[in-house]
Amino acid sequence: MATIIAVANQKGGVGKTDVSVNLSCYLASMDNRVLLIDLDPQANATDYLTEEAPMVSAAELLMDPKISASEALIRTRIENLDLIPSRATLSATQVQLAADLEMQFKIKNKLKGLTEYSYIIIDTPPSLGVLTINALTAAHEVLIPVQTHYFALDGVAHLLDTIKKVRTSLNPKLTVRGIVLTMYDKRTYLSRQVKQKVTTEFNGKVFNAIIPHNIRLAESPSYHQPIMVYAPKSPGAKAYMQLAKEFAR
Amino acid sequence: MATIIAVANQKGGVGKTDVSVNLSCYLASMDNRVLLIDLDPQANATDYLTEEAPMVSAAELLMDPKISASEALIRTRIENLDLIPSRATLSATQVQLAADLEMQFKIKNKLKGLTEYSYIIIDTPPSLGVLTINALTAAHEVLIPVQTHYFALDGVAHLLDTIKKVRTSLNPKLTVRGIVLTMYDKRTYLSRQVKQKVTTEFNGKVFNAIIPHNIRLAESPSYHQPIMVYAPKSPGAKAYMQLAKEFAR
Ligand SMILES: Nc1ncnc2c1ncn2[C@@H]1O[C@H](COP(=O)(O)OP(=O)(O)OP(=O)(O)O)[C@@H](O)[C@H]1O
Ligand SMILES: Nc1ncnc2c1ncn2[C@@H]1O[C@H](COP(=O)(O)OP(=O)(O)OP(=O)(O)O)[C@@H](O)[C@H]1O
Ligand SMILES: [Mg+2]
Ligand SMILES: [Mg+2]
Repeated sequence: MATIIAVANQKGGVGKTDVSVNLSCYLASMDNRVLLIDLDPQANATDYLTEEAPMVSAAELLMDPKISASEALIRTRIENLDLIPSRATLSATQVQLAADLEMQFKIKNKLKGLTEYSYIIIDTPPSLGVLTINALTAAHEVLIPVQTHYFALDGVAHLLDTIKKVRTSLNPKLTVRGIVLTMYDKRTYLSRQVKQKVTTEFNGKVFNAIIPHNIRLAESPSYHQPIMVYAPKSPGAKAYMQLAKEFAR
Repeated sequence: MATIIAVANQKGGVGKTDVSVNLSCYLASMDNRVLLIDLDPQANATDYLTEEAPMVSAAELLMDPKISASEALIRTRIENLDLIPSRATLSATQVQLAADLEMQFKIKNKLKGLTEYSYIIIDTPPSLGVLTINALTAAHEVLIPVQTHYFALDGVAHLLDTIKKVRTSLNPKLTVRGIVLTMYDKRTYLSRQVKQKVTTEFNGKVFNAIIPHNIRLAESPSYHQPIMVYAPKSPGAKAYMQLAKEFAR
């Protein structure tokens, strides 16, 4: 029975995709079968793991009742890691879905058949629209990447509010797995201050592993590689390995 | 007759808000009357310029036919700069609007009465949903902040595609004013490479002024101040002053 994890934060550019991809890789390297689902029309996560345009993507999975998750997923070059890719058509799907009475349950229903994975990780767009709601409705847990910049705290409060509503009306089992601090630059007072505030405010919910600001992480998608392949000895890679170990308890 | 500028890029965290606020301030300091409209439920731009919760916000302006732009705007502490603030209720408005047949024209219609401004600048959320479409439908020009990271180019291509569609079906006058490169870190090869690619691909459309990665810019919203007040001699401030001069031609 896979644990389904939504990686979410409506604030843009906080590392949702970086975390989704790199955490998935390290979990896969620890003998877990992992499925990464790219639920963002920007398809950034897809970019780390493949160079070709997908035949079937998350868009078709959401809209076409005849397509199963097994038909939409592809193997990646990373052992144990499969991907349901995204592409720009997911933008149009998002609009069509909004008119569907059962719109929040599309992903949840499609994931029911999948028993071979330990983890299903869903990358979401920077919004609380129908795609993110699908991820939150399907998930057991939410993982919240938080950039150590000023806007972090308000953003988390807003997201936790949304999670409460989803728990009340759509998914009573949904829990917050935790917050992972990202793009942390220990040389700057701002980063240290935000880290302090977040760990105080959400005591016990913040992972010890902190993802540092590391240019290797920004470079790796340009080679269509996750950090585990691109720069396995970099500070970014080590942080993700630590995160995966902490995550898998 | 105000020039209406939408600051847009569906990629998250690329500096839309940083550009919207700081460019507005420097244009205001050059004797232009400027109105900044925060059209993002995250209300980050509002955070730079006020500490109190607004009485009336962009949400009410969009939903309530009886409310005018003049009633929604507030003076800021910056001379010549007014603001239509946002707040979280704009999230709910976004959902309600999507069901409205005239949803794309709400902002455009409300801006018709405003003659006292030289510039009206609209900050948008990281999505191509109803709020961004409102901004693009109302605008004369689009300003596109682009972070010098790998995902920049695809993001711009997608946005230009959306702009074309808006021009075809909603706003024939819409033009792309230009691209402003943000968070530029000249010490990294990635930044220099992306700058190179963007300036080549969009020759003539990229501002000479480039906003450097400068921690002062990330700090300033935590003091509810734009960079012009917080750190007027910083590299970030100087870049925005240069951008404003280039922008105002
Ligand atoms: N720790 C890090 N150090 C350096 N660069 C990073 C780090 N994490 C992410 N990046 C880079 O910063 C940018 C934003 O990260 P990312 O795309 O993962 O955020 P996101 O939350 O998924 O964005 P969006 O809201 O658009 O989906 C990307 O160019 C990414 O490569
Ligand atoms: N040039 C810069 N140097 C350092 N920090 C910056 C710079 N520009 C923006 N920032 C910081 O980076 C973060 C993202 O910037 P910003 O919020 O302006 O992006 P955005 O595109 O508006 O994000 P969103 O997509 O969520 O609306 C913020 O914490 C901001 O303070
Ligand atoms: Mg992403
Ligand atoms: Mg913003």
